[in-house]
Amino acid sequence: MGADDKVYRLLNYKNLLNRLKSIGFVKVFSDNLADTLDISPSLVRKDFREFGIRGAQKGGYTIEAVLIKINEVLGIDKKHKIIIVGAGRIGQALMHFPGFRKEGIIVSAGFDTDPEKIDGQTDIPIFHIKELTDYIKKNNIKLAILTVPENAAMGCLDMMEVGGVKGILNFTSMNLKSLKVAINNVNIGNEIENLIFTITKK
Amino acid sequence: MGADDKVYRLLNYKNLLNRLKSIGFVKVFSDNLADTLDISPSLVRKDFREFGIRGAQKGGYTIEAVLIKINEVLGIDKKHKIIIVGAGRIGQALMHFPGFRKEGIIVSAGFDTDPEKIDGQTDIPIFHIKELTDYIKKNNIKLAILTVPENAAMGCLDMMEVGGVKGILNFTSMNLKSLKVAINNVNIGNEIENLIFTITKK
Ligand SMILES: NC(=O)c1ccc[n+]([C@@H]2O[C@H](COP(=O)([O-])OP(=O)(O)OC[C@H]3O[C@@H](n4cnc5c(N)ncnc54)[C@H](O)[C@@H]3O)[C@@H](O)[C@H]2O)c1
Ligand SMILES: NC(=O)c1ccc[n+]([C@@H]2O[C@H](COP(=O)([O-])OP(=O)(O)OC[C@H]3O[C@@H](n4cnc5c(N)ncnc54)[C@H](O)[C@@H]3O)[C@@H](O)[C@H]2O)c1
Repeated sequence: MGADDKVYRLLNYKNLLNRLKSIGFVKVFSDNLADTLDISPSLVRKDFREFGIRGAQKGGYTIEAVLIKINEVLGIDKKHKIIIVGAGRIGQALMHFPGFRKEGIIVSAGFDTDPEKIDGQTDIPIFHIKELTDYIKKNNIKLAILTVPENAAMGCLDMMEVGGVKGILNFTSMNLKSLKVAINNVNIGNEIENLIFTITKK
Repeated sequence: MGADDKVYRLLNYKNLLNRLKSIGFVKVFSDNLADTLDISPSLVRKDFREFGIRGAQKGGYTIEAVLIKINEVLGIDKKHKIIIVGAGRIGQALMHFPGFRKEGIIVSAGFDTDPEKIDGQTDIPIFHIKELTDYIKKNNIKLAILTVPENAAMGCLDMMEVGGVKGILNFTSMNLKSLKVAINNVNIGNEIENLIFTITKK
């Protein structure tokens, strides 16, 4: 995982710090973060040094300052528009999730082939898939989530590459590959079968 | 990831072989699998040897025989009941997904606190969360998917531990830990932010 591991740790620090902030914490120590995330305190301090996150005067770290710095490093201190390709069961669940907006992730449109779902008047408009490439170009879309059936995945990937998308979160079980686009896979079926393996092999 | 990596490769072989089978393939060579999954042919042959998967007489592997063997190794040659705790946006999308049944994963019930959602008469009944522990015990449930809000996650984990669940797929962003239960996390927010980091740091 290499670079990925560091980024995932940073995301875990962020989630944890946000939760501590909501409880009323103002400061936190590397030991607290290390215990909760099952890593060593020295790794926490190393990560923070590497990303330019400094400790507070009397020891520990000021939560607010660390959160601002982490968001900057991750590039999520700015707003990011995202589109959802495939407005079915999973697509709709993602389109209406209020948690994205808090992280600066704005769902700007959905795309589908089903006439029953296409509606330009809803708060998040759903357009026909024919309009995908033009919409990506006109609105400078860099991020997309793919929630179409497996047999439509390759076609939609082609259209998104032509439009200029740079990153895709892929929920289909197709093993998509691209030279132009970074693709992260969320394979729910594999996760369940991995759990079945873990609990039956015990 | 260690043992995980091997299991995820096995799941990738399975997905790929099912797709080849649906196209009409009967046999496949380790080179085909290796190219598609970006691994070496010798790793494919090593994995197959380790799991007792033999090659066909005239070279290559018979797809049907390999699939039967992989399902046996993964423990998915039997049916597995699964419950969904939190029948909201994501929970409902998972409850009605036809793809699970093909893998022998049977969603047997949902659980929620919202009276509007509780209904014992639907094809997949939704019960009140109070009944969770008893239901797990009575129906010998080993697997659950957790799709409740973050603030309810710990409470539901406690109830599932008492009931005897052995594996949980956790969709909340809470970093849940348990000595008695294997927990796999699917953190959609982290996946998107990881993508944002990848495309902004290029
Ligand atoms: N729902 C789950 O629990 C689940 C679990 C595992 C995997 N997945 C995968 O996630 C993906 C979406 O699943 P779902 O349950 O939301 O399916 P769904 O059938 O509810 O939604 C798919 C949507 O894609 C649309 N569509 C079909 N062809 C299209 C095309 N060419 N262009 C644009 N839109 C198109 C359909 O009209 C539909 O609205 C599938 O690949 C599925 O295998 C879903
Ligand atoms: N929808 C998404 O795109 C998305 C993305 C990232 C993370 N998540 C996470 O997934 C989880 C579910 O998200 P969602 O969008 O489906 O939320 P949701 O609000 O639509 O569904 C949550 C359900 O849990 C029920 N619930 C609340 N307290 C409960 C309790 N104590 N016991 C049982 N049920 C209870 C609610 O009544 C509701 O039906 C959340 O933790 C969320 O942060 C969702």
